Amino acid sequence: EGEIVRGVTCSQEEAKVVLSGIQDQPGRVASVFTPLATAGINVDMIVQNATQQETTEVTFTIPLNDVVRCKEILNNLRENIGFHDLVIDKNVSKISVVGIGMRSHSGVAAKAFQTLAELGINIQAIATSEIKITVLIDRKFSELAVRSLHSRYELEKAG
Amino acid sequence: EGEIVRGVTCSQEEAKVVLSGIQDQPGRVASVFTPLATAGINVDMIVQNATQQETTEVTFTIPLNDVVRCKEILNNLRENIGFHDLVIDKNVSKISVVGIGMRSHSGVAAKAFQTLAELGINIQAIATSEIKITVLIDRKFSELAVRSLHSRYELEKAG
Ligand SMILES: C[C@@H](O)[C@H](N)C(=O)O
Ligand SMILES: C[C@@H](O)[C@H](N)C(=O)O
Repeated sequence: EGEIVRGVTCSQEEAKVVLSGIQDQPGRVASVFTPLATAGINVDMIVQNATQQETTEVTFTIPLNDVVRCKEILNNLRENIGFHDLVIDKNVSKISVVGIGMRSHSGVAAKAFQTLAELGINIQAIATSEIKITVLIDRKFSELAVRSLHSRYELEKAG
Repeated sequence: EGEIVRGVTCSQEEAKVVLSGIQDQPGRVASVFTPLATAGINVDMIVQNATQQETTEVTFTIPLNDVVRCKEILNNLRENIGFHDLVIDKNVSKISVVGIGMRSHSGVAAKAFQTLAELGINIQAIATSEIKITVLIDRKFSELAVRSLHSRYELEKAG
């Protein structure tokens, strides 16, 4: 099958922001991210689930340095955006498994989830694509997660 | 700034699967995706929000051909995985804006959301990375969405 997984990366410089109670109507996420873009806040991972209810949550990450400004901007726009809660967690780590052709090898994502499960590490958020599986976990587990994923995908042997 | 956005892609061959009521405890998503991987079902986009509650939802896409099998496998494992509802929507389109360095140009994502908002197109799910912004929308809006995003990012001029 070749080396599908190329590496495991870890970012500890981001905060997780969760906006809940967002109406599932056109225009709602635009109303969140347009002001943030205007303020020059670099949003990295954005995740939003599909929902059967009227409202949903949006999770995204921003640089730690932008937490105060982000909070201020969004809180000032609470009525405009129409969200219920804004929660910011600075204690996260963003772990990514990077590779190629991972869609046709869906076992790759399952393997990442399984590895973290066996370590008792809770997965807070997930976003995947064909070349990247990204999860948010508690920062204290960063090294353990990276080391274990590295070993699970046998990455040291590729060196 | 250079050409950050390189293209807009559209996939109409996937179904959206939403599992709700999943316990936010280690091991829960592994219990969903391991059996799917074992069954050879190619899971593409996986999205899971961070939650403040005890349960959360997981959204993912699979090839339309795998819908029946996926439903069967997950329903048989309902108690094992511990989910509340399984909803499958075959009427979606997966639209991706592909580029580079999009993290440091967070206006790119905002622009995509704004474009869809102005068209009244509801965004059902979102997963982004530095090189890809992916949304799920109602299939009937596929051409309109792609055409409008193409034009918004001025992609025809790059030809
Ligand atoms: C929830 C949010 O994504 C909404 N559906 C929108 O299109 O903006
Ligand atoms: C919800 C699900 O992702 C759970 N937190 C897990 O780690 O499996």
